[in-house]
Amino acid sequence: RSRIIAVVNQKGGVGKTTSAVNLAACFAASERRTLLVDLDPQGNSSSAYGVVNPTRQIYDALTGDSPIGETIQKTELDYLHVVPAGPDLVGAEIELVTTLNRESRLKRTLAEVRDDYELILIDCPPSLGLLTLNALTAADSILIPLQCEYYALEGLARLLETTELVRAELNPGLEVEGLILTMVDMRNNLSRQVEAEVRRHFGEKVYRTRIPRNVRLSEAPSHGKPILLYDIHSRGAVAYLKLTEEILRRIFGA
Amino acid sequence: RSRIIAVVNQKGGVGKTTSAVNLAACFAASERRTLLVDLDPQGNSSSAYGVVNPTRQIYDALTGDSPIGETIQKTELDYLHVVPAGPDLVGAEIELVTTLNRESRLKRTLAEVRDDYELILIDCPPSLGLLTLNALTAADSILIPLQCEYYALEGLARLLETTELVRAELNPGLEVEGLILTMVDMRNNLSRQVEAEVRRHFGEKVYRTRIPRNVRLSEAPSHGKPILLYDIHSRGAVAYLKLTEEILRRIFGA
Ligand SMILES: Nc1ncnc2c1ncn2[C@@H]1O[C@H](COP(=O)(O)OP(=O)(O)OP(=O)(O)O)[C@@H](O)[C@H]1O
Ligand SMILES: Nc1ncnc2c1ncn2[C@@H]1O[C@H](COP(=O)(O)OP(=O)(O)OP(=O)(O)O)[C@@H](O)[C@H]1O
Ligand SMILES: [Mg+2]
Ligand SMILES: [Mg+2]
Repeated sequence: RSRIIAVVNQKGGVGKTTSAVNLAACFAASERRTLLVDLDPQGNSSSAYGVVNPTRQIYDALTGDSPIGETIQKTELDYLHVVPAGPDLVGAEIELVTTLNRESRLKRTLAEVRDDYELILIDCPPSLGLLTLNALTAADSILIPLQCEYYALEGLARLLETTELVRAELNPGLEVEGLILTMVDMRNNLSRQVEAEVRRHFGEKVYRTRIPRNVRLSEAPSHGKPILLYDIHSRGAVAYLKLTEEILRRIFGA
Repeated sequence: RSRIIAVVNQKGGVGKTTSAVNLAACFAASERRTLLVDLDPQGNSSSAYGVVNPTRQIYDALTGDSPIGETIQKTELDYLHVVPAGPDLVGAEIELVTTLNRESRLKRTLAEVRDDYELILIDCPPSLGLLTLNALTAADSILIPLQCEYYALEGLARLLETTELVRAELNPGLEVEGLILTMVDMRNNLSRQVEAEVRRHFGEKVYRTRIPRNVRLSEAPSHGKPILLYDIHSRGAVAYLKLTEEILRRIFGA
């Protein structure tokens, strides 16, 4: 049975897509059959793998227009498939409001393919609206990318409240997989203070591996490649590989 | 008559709040009566001025529960008032879907106070949903903060399409006030390439003043102060003051 992990944080620009895209590639490099689902109307995870304006996309599966299996695309990595997003997804937030089971649409459609993968990662938009609620309802656990900045810390309480609400009402098994410190700049006082505070509050839930600010990570998407294929020797690639070891050890055991 | 400017970009973390908060303070420092409206459920613009968990907020004005005048709060700056946001605003996206005139709620409520201010700035959430549509319908023009990164550039076309749609259907006078280059790092190749491309496409619409990456800008919100009151000598403060001159010259003439 596969593990479905939602990569969530309503704060914008904290590294959700960069983490989802590069962890998916690292999981595939460890020969774990992996599916990356792009649930953000911006479609950044899709374009990170060179998919733009897909004919079939997650919107079609959410509305029931086509089975999710028909939206799945292969990537350059053998063990990685992607369900892309397209601009139609913007309308889904509004359209889903008045449909039945509006929070469980993703869970139902993923059920059709979850046994084909060991890990399913969902890249979420920067909001706590219906698309993110669908991801929280479908997921076994959540990964929280966190930039060590004041506004990002401020939003954490709201995110955990929403997770608690979903656990109580829609998905009793939902857990926090872990918090990932992203774009870390060790020279920066604020960054160090926020990190110390987060580790004090969340202890072991915060991965030891920090993801440093590394320009190669922001260059890779313009080449339609994850960091592993763009520059495997970069500090960004090394950090995501180390983080992958930590995450997989916790999920599958040593 | 006042000018209403929406600070928009669905890409997360590009400096919408940082620009709205600091431009509002600079406008007030130039003795222009200014109102800052926080339309983001995250409430970052509100907390940047020390307002958390407000008793009355923009949500009450949007739903008609109270006149917008009752939600307005003073700040340390004489010429600046704020309409704060609170967590209830998350629900507004869903609740507004089935209400009458759902895109024009903000426009109608702002009409009650717009003659009391020369400039009204609206800080938008990172999405193109109903809250941002309300801002685009109420605004005379839009300011687009743009980080010089690949994903941010990718989203620009979608943002301009949506603006065009709003101009055609809901707000014929809507214009682009200008594009602000934020978190600029001149040592970074990608940043320089993206900037060159943006200036080639948008010409004069891109302000000459660039906002550099400056840690003092990200420290200020944790003290509940705009950069002008936190560290007026910082590179961030100097940049926003210069940008203010450019913006006000274009709006009010030399
Ligand atoms: N560790 C890093 N070092 C340098 N740049 C990074 C790093 N992580 C992310 N970035 C860049 O920072 C920007 C924001 O990251 P990203 O888009 O992954 O965040 P996000 O949370 O998915 O944003 P959104 O909220 O819009 O979905 C992107 O331009 C990305 O390329
Ligand atoms: N010029 C700058 N230099 C350094 N840090 C900055 C700068 N501008 C913004 N920041 C920091 O970067 C982060 C993102 O900025 P901000 O929150 O203003 O973006 P936003 O577009 O409003 O995000 P969201 O999409 O979540 O609303 C914040 O932590 C902010 O303090
Ligand atoms: Mg993203
Ligand atoms: Mg913001």
